[in-house]
Amino acid sequence: MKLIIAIVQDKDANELSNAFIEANIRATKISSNGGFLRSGNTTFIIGIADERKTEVLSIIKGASKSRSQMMNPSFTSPTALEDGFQEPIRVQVGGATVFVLPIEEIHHF
Amino acid sequence: MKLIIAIVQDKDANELSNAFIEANIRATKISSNGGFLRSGNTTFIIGIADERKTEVLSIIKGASKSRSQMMNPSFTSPTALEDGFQEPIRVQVGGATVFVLPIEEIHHF
Amino acid sequence: MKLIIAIVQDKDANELSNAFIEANIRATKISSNGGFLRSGNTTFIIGIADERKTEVLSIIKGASKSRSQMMNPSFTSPTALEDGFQEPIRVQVGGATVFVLPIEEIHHF
Ligand SMILES: Nc1ncnc2c1ncn2[C@@H]1O[C@@H]2COP(=O)(O)O[C@H]3[C@@H](O)[C@H](n4cnc5c(N)ncnc54)O[C@@H]3COP(=O)(O)O[C@H]2[C@H]1O
Ligand SMILES: Nc1ncnc2c1ncn2[C@@H]1O[C@@H]2COP(=O)(O)O[C@H]3[C@@H](O)[C@H](n4cnc5c(N)ncnc54)O[C@@H]3COP(=O)(O)O[C@H]2[C@H]1O
Ligand SMILES: Nc1ncnc2c1ncn2[C@@H]1O[C@@H]2COP(=O)(O)O[C@H]3[C@@H](O)[C@H](n4cnc5c(N)ncnc54)O[C@@H]3COP(=O)(O)O[C@H]2[C@H]1O
Repeated sequence: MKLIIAIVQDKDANELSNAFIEANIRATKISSNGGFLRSGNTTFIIGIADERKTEVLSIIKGASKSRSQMMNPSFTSPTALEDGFQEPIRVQVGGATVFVLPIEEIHHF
Repeated sequence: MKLIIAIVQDKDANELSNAFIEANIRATKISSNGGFLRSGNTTFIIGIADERKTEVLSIIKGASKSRSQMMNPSFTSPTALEDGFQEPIRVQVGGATVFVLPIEEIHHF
Repeated sequence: MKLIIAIVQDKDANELSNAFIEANIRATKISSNGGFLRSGNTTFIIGIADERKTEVLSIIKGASKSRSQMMNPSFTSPTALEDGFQEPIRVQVGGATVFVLPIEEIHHF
């Protein structure tokens, strides 16, 4: 068994949920926030048998898109306000950030 | 040390929290949603010494109940709306889904 | 790669986010609740290369403070209400509780 943790943009969360249902993949969704842009995103937790890991990764890849977002620099840097007004900058936000972790046991009660 | 991740129904979350306090088991609660029914549930994170793992699993088993929930099929299948009105179906939702993961280090600052 | 899960008090979450940005450490934030005091806290998830683990742990240690909180005992013990009015007690809440887990794979789509 593997635990897959996938962080995706909120805009892709619904499509990814539907894709998991179609493929009969069980998943749990958690609302989260990005550390840098501080905007909302979605963290999926998926416990899956080893032999379906590649299938889950390709479903995540297919459902998540990379987008660019405008960001106000004074928002992320604690010293930026002293530096005066800064032009908003464009930041590329990826489709999905995915971690695969080993599971020792899984139980259904 | 093990990290136990337990996904339980919201109705059982309070009883499970109380059972952990009575047994002096430290835990953190996160609001989550089921991927299939999309209704709210609760994800517990518990870091616990190896020798208390079985005790934690039996507390989770004792506090979480299996229930059936009515579900509107058009909700989960992207194509269901084209198929016309479908009778709501009854879905069995388990007591708890539990993952046991290995921890390499634990720190308290 | 390691997955670092750090549970900190809400009061320290902003400072910790800023410290991660300054050090170019990617992180995701999740709202959570303590199992005992049931008050809000923040769970950070950080995927990081092995050689930066110690740096991340010392940033967490530097940003999180230990505080004491008043707690109404009837809140945590299911039987306390029968025992009649109890004086509020002072509970020490740590700076951070941190778990380090092994990651098998990381993907960016
Ligand atoms: N210090 C920095 N300097 C310049 N640019 C920076 C930066 N930190 C992040 N970015 C950029 O901003 C995007 C959004 O990051 P955020 O932290 O809000 O939202 C992140 C975060 O919630 C999560 N994430 C990414 N890598 C992570 C990691 N190693 N551990 C935990 N969460 C991670 O995935 C979301 C999307 O990440 P993604 O890499 O696609 O896209 C990132 C990245 O392109
Ligand atoms: N391997 C896994 N990885 C991550 N999270 C997991 C998981 N297995 C279960 N969960 C979590 O536990 C909740 C309850 O699952 P359970 O299997 O008891 O109860 C499930 C199951 O009996 C049924 N179900 C789920 N997916 C289904 C599907 N594709 N087809 C038919 N029934 C499904 O609906 C109930 C509610 O599912 P929902 O997704 O809303 O909520 C799930 C989900 O949040
Ligand atoms: N092994 C573990 N696994 C998962 N999460 C963990 C954990 N250890 C700590 N945490 C998380 O970190 C928060 C702070 O824990 P700390 O030990 O500093 O500070 C704790 C501790 O000093 C005290 N405490 C917790 N449980 C207790 C108990 N059964 N009896 C007496 N004091 C307790 O109350 C403070 C707040 O606890 P609370 O549960 O509200 O909030 C906890 C919980 O969310």
